[in-house]
Amino acid sequence: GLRVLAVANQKGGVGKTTTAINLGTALAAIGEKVLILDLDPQGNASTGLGIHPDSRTRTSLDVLTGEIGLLEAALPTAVPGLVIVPGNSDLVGAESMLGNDANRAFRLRDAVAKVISEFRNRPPEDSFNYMLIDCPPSLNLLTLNAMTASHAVLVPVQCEFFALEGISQLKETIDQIRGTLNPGLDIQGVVLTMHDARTTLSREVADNVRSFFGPKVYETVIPRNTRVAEAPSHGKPLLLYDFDCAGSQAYIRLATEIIERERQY
Amino acid sequence: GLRVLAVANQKGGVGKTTTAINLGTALAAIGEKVLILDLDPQGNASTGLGIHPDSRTRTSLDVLTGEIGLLEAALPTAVPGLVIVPGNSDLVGAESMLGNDANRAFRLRDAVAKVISEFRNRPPEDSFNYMLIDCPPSLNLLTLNAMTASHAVLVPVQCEFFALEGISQLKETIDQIRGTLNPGLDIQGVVLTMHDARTTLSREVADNVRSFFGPKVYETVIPRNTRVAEAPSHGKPLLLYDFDCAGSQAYIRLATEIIERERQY
Ligand SMILES: Nc1ncnc2c1ncn2[C@@H]1O[C@H](COP(=O)(O)OP(=O)(O)OP(=O)(O)O)[C@@H](O)[C@H]1O
Ligand SMILES: Nc1ncnc2c1ncn2[C@@H]1O[C@H](COP(=O)(O)OP(=O)(O)OP(=O)(O)O)[C@@H](O)[C@H]1O
Ligand SMILES: [Mg+2]
Ligand SMILES: [Mg+2]
Repeated sequence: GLRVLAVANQKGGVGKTTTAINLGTALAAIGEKVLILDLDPQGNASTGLGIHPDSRTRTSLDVLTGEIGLLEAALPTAVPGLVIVPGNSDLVGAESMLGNDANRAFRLRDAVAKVISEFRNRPPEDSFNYMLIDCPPSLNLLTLNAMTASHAVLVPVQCEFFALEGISQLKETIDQIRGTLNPGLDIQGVVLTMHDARTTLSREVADNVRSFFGPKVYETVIPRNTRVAEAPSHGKPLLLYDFDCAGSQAYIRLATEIIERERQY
Repeated sequence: GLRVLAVANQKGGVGKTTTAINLGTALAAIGEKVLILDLDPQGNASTGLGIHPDSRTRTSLDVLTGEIGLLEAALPTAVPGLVIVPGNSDLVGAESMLGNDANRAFRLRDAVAKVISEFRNRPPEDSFNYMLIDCPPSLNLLTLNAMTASHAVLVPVQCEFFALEGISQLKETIDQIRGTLNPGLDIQGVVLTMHDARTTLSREVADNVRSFFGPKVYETVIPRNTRVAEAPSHGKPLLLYDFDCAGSQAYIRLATEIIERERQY
């Protein structure tokens, strides 16, 4: 069946988009069928996968408002087996458009339920078995939609001090949503990003995160690696830009680790 | 008179908090009196200035709701001449608390107007002449309050590709607010952060930002420097943690450049 993962952390710049793009690419490379949903008004995930702003005529906002379904909105990428529902600044209007609708927190969940029922009537190549949602850096209506639509949350944590502050707030938010809006929601895992083995700071933060989240923290740690930051300027995921670099290899290991964990569910 | 600057950029992790803390410290070191307002629910600016979570009994949320004034909420820091109105996760509730209040976008502007009128009845040591507002990474009600309360916006832009995407959206937002809510609002300047002179990516992004913003971009560029990321884990601003490092020296130059620009107003 379909597994939906929200890639979320309200701290900015921790590697949410980079993880959604490159984990998605690595899962597709291993043979999974992946849909990425770009729920950030910056549209960074769409840009990082080479989707030109002019071809974002249908976006994740249209899926939230119910105008179109996930499959109709999805665009192919340069990666076989990976499609994306693009995002752009129209998403800034989501809160006012969905305004006082009682169902506003469940719009995405409903779109996911709809596509699952459609899978039965469509050929296998039209379906997907992983959906990764790239969330904006805040706990707003967009991230709430992602959390109510997801089976689990994948939390990137940058190996720097400020990134530690928000993790207890994020955990509380997830616990709250599990108690009210989405009873199955759990943390799939925590991935340490931009780890610089040369600095004490990285090691201290990594130790802190492991003592807070325990076995939820993936073994795989994503190193700080300039190639990772260069890839988006070429409109390519890292694995296509430089397959052999430390960043690509780490995301491939992460994909394998996630698939193993998913088997336990 | 008082100059109010919003430190804003909806892209996450670009150095907003780091700039608010260290520019604030550098301005105070030069002899200015500075108040930092922490408007981010993560409360990173408060932590970076050594304010323990337990002493944030009054926060910027209380100023927004009108319960207390800016001077009553301000706490001293380890830096003479620098005070801070702390922030914490209570700020997540701002949108629902201010809900349908017609004045909800102007709460902070009103608090600033109030404190200016109080300056006349108070001794000089109680006043301040710079207010820096550390904004969260989104264009929400908190950032809107900052923009309507400010004379100008100081925009940190990280020298990485994804940071380029949001700058035209941010410029549009500032233009919109100038046209409707705050006729005087302008961009004070754009500061390039985490610049790594060894990489082509940094140089390309810097060139791009200069061609987009022209003379608004400060001469001073903040280099990527591990000491900058280490300082918050000691609860100290960079200038107290390591005055001689490249990061501190850059923030001191930035403070001088800003004071010179402010003279032209
Ligand atoms: N492992 C890494 N090594 C080096 N740079 C990285 C790495 N991971 C991410 N980056 C860079 O760090 C910056 C922040 O990453 P990214 O934009 O993915 O974070 P984000 O959490 O999605 O940010 P936002 O909160 O704005 O959505 C980007 O410029 C990205 O290219
Ligand atoms: N010049 C620099 N060199 C090295 N690291 C830096 C520099 N400036 C900021 N950092 C680090 O980069 C990370 C992001 O910076 P910071 O938290 O100030 O950004 P922000 O824009 O306030 O993030 P948010 O969007 O979450 O509010 C922090 O860990 C910070 O310590
Ligand atoms: Mg992102
Ligand atoms: Mg910040």
